Amino acid sequence: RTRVFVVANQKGGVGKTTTTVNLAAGLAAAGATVLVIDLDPQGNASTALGVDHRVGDPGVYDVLIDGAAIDDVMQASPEREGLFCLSANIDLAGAESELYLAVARETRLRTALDAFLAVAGRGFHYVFIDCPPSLGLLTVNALTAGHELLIPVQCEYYALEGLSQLLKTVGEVGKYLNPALRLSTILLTMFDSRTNLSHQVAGDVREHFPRETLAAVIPRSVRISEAPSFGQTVIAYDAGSPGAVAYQEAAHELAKRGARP
Amino acid sequence: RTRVFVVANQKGGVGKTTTTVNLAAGLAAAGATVLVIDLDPQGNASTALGVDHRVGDPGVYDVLIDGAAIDDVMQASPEREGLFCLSANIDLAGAESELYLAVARETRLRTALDAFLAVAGRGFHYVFIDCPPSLGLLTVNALTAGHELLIPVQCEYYALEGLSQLLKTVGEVGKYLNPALRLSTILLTMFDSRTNLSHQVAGDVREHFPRETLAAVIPRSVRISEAPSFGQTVIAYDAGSPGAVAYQEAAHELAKRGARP
Ligand SMILES: Nc1ncnc2c1ncn2[C@@H]1O[C@H](COP(=O)(O)OP(=O)(O)OP(=O)(O)O)[C@@H](O)[C@H]1O
Ligand SMILES: Nc1ncnc2c1ncn2[C@@H]1O[C@H](COP(=O)(O)OP(=O)(O)OP(=O)(O)O)[C@@H](O)[C@H]1O
Ligand SMILES: [Mg+2]
Ligand SMILES: [Mg+2]
Repeated sequence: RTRVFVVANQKGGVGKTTTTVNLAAGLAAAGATVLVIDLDPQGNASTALGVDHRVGDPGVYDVLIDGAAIDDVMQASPEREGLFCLSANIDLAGAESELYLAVARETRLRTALDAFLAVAGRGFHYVFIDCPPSLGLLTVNALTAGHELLIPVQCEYYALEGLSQLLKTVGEVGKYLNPALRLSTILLTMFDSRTNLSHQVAGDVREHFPRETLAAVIPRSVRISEAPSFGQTVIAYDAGSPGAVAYQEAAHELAKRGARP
Repeated sequence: RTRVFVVANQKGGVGKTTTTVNLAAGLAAAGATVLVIDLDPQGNASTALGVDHRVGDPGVYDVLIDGAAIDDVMQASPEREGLFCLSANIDLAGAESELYLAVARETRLRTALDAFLAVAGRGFHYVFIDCPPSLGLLTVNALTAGHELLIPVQCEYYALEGLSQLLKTVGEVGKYLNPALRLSTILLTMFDSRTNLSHQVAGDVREHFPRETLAAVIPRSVRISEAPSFGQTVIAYDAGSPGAVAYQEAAHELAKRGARP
C-alpha cells in the first residue's frame, strides 16, 4: 500500500519544501517510486525538483479545478529515476478562492489521488504533499487526501507556538473528513548544535512527541539552501554533505518505521 | 502624518515578524510612538512584544469582526515607552473565513485604523502591520489600510520566486482599494556574508529594486532568534549585538527617507 504523507506546518519557512523534496529524493535513491505533489502556489518544490511550472504548464491546479487525472499532468523529475512531481504554478494562487464555493471543495485532491493510486499509480511506494504556510483549503485538501502527517519543526523559538493550532485543524479534518489521518512523524530541522535555543526546542519537542519525533535531526547547512538554485535536491547536489546525509538517514528511518497499524 | 507600513511577503519565515517588532522597537527607542498590529493568527509579534494574547484576550479579531475601537483593545508593550501592540490570538485563525462573506470584508482594518489615527492615535508616528505568510483577506485588509509596503527578503534562493505574485496582488489592491499604497521599502534579512548565495540574492534584489532596497542589511544572528523567547525584541535583549545594531540602522534609514511624495 502506498504511503501518503502530508507535509504541513502553517509556520512559515520551517523546511516543509526542503523536507518534502529531500525525503522524496532519498527514498527514490534507495529504489522507491515517489510522487511529490506541490500544493504551494509559489511552486518551490517544483523548482527544487527541476520541473517546468510556468503559467499555463499543466499541474495540480488542473487536477483540483478541472478534474484532470494526476498521471496526465505529473512530470518525471530530471534528477532521478522513480521521482515524479505534480507541479504548482501561479494559477494555484486563485484555487483557494475558486474552491471556496465549489462542490466537494475539501475532497477534490483525495478523489484524484485515490483514482491515481488505484490504477496508474499502483506502483508508487510514497506520495508527499508539500503544503503552503496556512491552514486554508489547499492544506485541508492535503489533510483529507493523506494518511500520515509529517510536521517539520524548525529548532527556533516560534516553532512550538503554532503546533496546537495545526493539531486542532488536523483533529477537525480527522473527525469529519479523514478518520484515517494521523500524526506519524515529526522532523527537527535547521538544528544548530552551537546554540542553546536549538537544544532547548529539540528537547521540548521530543518530550511532547517522543514516539513521533525521528531520531534523525537535520542540521542547518548552506549546501541545503544552495541546491534549489541548481534545480536539484541536496541528495543530488552534494550527497556527502551533512545535510544530505541527515536527510538520507531520515528517509531510511521513515521507511523502517513503516505505516504503523 | 502617521506612516503606516504593511510588512508582507507570502514566502514563509523570511523575517516579517522579526522586522516588524525590531524596527518598531528601534523607532520607539529613538523617541517615536509606534503601534504594531499583529495580523498573524500565530501571534508571534504579540509574543515578541511581551503582550498577553491568550484565547479570550481582546485583540485585532475584535476590531475586524466586532468593530471594536483599536484604542480600546491595544496594549502597551512592557518593553519600552511609546511601543504599543494590537495583539492576535488563535481566534484570528477563523477571521478569514468569517470575513469571506461579510460586508466590507477588505476595508474593515482601514476603517478602524482611520478612526484611530484621527483621534486617539493622533500622536502616533508609525504603525507597522505584521502579515501572515499568505495573500488572503488578512493581508488584503493590511494592504488596504496601509500607505507603504515593506517587503523583507531573506537572502536565500526561494526569496525571489514569490515576489511577482506579491506585487501582482499589491497592484490589484492599489487599483481597486487603495491607490495610495506603494512599495517603499525592501529590507534584506538573514544575510550570511560567508555564502555566495547571500551575496547573489542581495545583488539581484538591489539590481531589481535599487531605490527601495535599504542600505542597511540584517545579518543572520542567533541573538535575534533568542530574543522572542524572553518576550523581548533584540533591541532590548542585546542592544550591542550585530542584529540589534543592524535593525537600529535600518530604523534610522527608514525615518530619514521619510514618506516620499
Ligand atoms: N537545514 C537547512 N539548512 C539551511 N537552510 C535550510 C535548511 N532547510 C531549509 N533551508 C532554507 O530555509 C528556507 C526555508 O525553507 P523551506 O522553503 O523549505 O521552508 P517552508 O516551510 O517550505 O517555507 P514556506 O512556509 O514558505 O513554504 C529556504 O530558503 C531553504 O533553502
Ligand atoms: N536575522 C536573523 N538571524 C537569525 N534568525 C532570524 C533572523 N531573522 C529572523 N530569524 C528567525 O527566523 C525565524 C523566522 O523569522 P520570522 O518568524 O520573523 O519570519 P516570518 O516571515 O515572520 O515568518 P512567518 O512567515 O511564519 O510569519 C524565526 O525563528 C526568527 O527568530
Ligand atoms: Mg514551502
Ligand atoms: Mg511572522
